[in-house]
Amino acid sequence: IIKTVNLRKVYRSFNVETVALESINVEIKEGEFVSIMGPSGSGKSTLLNLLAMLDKPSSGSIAFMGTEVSTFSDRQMAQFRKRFLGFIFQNFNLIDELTILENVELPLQYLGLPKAERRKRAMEMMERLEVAHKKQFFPSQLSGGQQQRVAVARAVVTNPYLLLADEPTGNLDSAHGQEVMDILSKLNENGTTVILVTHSAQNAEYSQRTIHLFDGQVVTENINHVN
Amino acid sequence: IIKTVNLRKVYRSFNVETVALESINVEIKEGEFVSIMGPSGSGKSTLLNLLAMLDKPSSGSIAFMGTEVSTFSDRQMAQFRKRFLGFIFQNFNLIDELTILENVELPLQYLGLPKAERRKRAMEMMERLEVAHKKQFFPSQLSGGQQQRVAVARAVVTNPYLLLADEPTGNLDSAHGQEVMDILSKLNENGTTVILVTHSAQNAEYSQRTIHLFDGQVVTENINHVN
Ligand SMILES: Nc1ncnc2c1ncn2[C@@H]1O[C@H](COP(=O)(O)OP(=O)(O)OP(=O)(O)O)[C@@H](O)[C@H]1O
Ligand SMILES: Nc1ncnc2c1ncn2[C@@H]1O[C@H](COP(=O)(O)OP(=O)(O)OP(=O)(O)O)[C@@H](O)[C@H]1O
Ligand SMILES: [Mg+2]
Ligand SMILES: [Mg+2]
Repeated sequence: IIKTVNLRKVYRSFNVETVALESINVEIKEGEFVSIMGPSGSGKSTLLNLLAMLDKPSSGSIAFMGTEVSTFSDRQMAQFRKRFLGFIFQNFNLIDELTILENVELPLQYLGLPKAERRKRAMEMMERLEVAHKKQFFPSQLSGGQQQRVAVARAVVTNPYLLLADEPTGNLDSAHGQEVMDILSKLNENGTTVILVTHSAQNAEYSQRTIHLFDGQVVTENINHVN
Repeated sequence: IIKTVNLRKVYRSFNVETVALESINVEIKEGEFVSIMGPSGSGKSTLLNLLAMLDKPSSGSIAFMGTEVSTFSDRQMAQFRKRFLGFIFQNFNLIDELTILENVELPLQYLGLPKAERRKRAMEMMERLEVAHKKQFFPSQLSGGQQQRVAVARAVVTNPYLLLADEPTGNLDSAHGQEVMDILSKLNENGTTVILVTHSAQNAEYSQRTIHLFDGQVVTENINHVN
C-alpha cells in the first residue's frame, strides 16, 4: 500500500538546515500493523506526516497503491486523505470552536453521511472511549487525556483504510491506554492498515513489526512474536 | 508548606456543573517529593493549578507557609509565583514568538538576573536536556518531546522553592524520561519541594508518597518504600 524510495526531509530556517529524515526506504503492505520507535527528535512525526501526505518530502519518492504521490494535485491529495486516511496527531489538533461531538462528526461530514447516521456513529465511538458525557463541551474544557481520547475517536470513526497514529496514549492512564490499543488492533483485524508511532514498548507489541529510527535513519527492523 | 482544607472546584458552563474536585484535604511538607496519580479526568491538573495559584477554588481553603491564599491580591500571587514556583504544564505552554533560549531565560529575567548570568544558566540546563542545539529555533520547529524538554528546562532553571510538574515525561522516550526524573529528584535532594502528577508508576516511585485521586476525591495515599 505504501512504498518509499530514498525519502529525505530537510527543514530550512534562517540559514540552518536540519536533516530530519535521510534515505528512508520502507514498504507497508495492506492490512499490516507496523510500529515506529526511536528517541525524541529522531524523525518519527516527520515520517508519519509525509506518509499521510500532510507535508512534501525534500527528495525521494512515496507511492500509494502503486501511484507516485508527487503526481497528485493538492486537491487530489485532500480528497485521498478524507476518503482513506485517519490521523491521530501528537498534539491532538482538535478544533477549539467546535464541540466534542462536532469534532468527532467532522470526518463523517466530509464523507457526506446523513446527520442521524453521523450522530449515531460518533456517539458510539465516544461511548467506547468514555467521552460521550462531554459531547457539548469544547476541547479547552477537557482534561489532557480526555482531549487525546476525542482525537482518537475522530480519527477512527470513519473506519479508515489507513490509520496513522502518533503517540496516541502519551497522556493516558494505563486503563485508557489499553482501550485505545484495543481499538487499533480491532480495526487492524477488520482490515485497516495501521502505522503507530510510540515510545512504549508495550504498545509496540501490538504491532507485527517495529521500524526503529535514529537521527533520521532506519537503523533496525524487528518482527514482534505475538501477531 | 501547603495545606488545603475542604478544597472544592466546580466548572460551570451552559448550566452544566462539573465537579472536578470535592473536599480535598492534603498537606505537603517543605522538602517533600509527593506524586499524584489517578485516571484521566480525575482532577489531577485541576488540583495542581489550584496549588500553583493559577486558578481559584470554588470553596475551601489553601494555605501557603501558614498564610491563607485567598487573602493574597492578584499582584501578590503573581509575585509569589515568579519568586518561588516552577510549573511544567501538561500542554507545555511555550511562547511561540520567542526562541527556545528566550523561553528558558524568561523566568530568570523576572528575577532580574543580568543577561550573561541568565544566558549561562539557561544554556547549562538546555545542555543537560539535550535541546541546546535548538536554541535559535521556535517551539513550532521542535518535535513533541523536544518541546516538553524545553518546558522542563524553563521550569527548573530558577531552582524553584516549589516545583509542580504535570505529566513531564508523557511525550518522551524512556532515556529522556529518566533524565527528567533524575533532574527532579536532584532538585528535591537540594531542598526543592516537588509535586508530580503522573500516569507512570515508575515515575511515582521517585516520590516519597503518592496521593491517588478518583472522580475528584482523594481515595488513598501510600508511602513509597525507596525514599
Ligand atoms: N474548563 C473546564 N470546564 C469544564 N470542565 C472542565 C474544565 N477543565 C477541566 N474540566 C473537567 O474537570 C475534570 C478534571 O479535569 P483535570 O484536567 O483535572 O483531569 P486530569 O486528572 O488532569 O486528567 P488527565 O490525566 O486526562 O490529564 C474533568 O472531567 C474535566 O473534563
Ligand atoms: N518545522 C521544523 N523546522 C525545523 N526543524 C524541525 C521542524 N520540525 C521538526 N524539526 C526537527 O526535525 C527533527 C525530527 O522531528 P520529529 O518531530 O519528526 O521527531 P520525533 O521523532 O517525532 O520526536 P518526539 O518523540 O519528540 O515527538 C527534530 O530534530 C526536530 O527538531
Ligand atoms: Mg513526534
Ligand atoms: Mg491533566
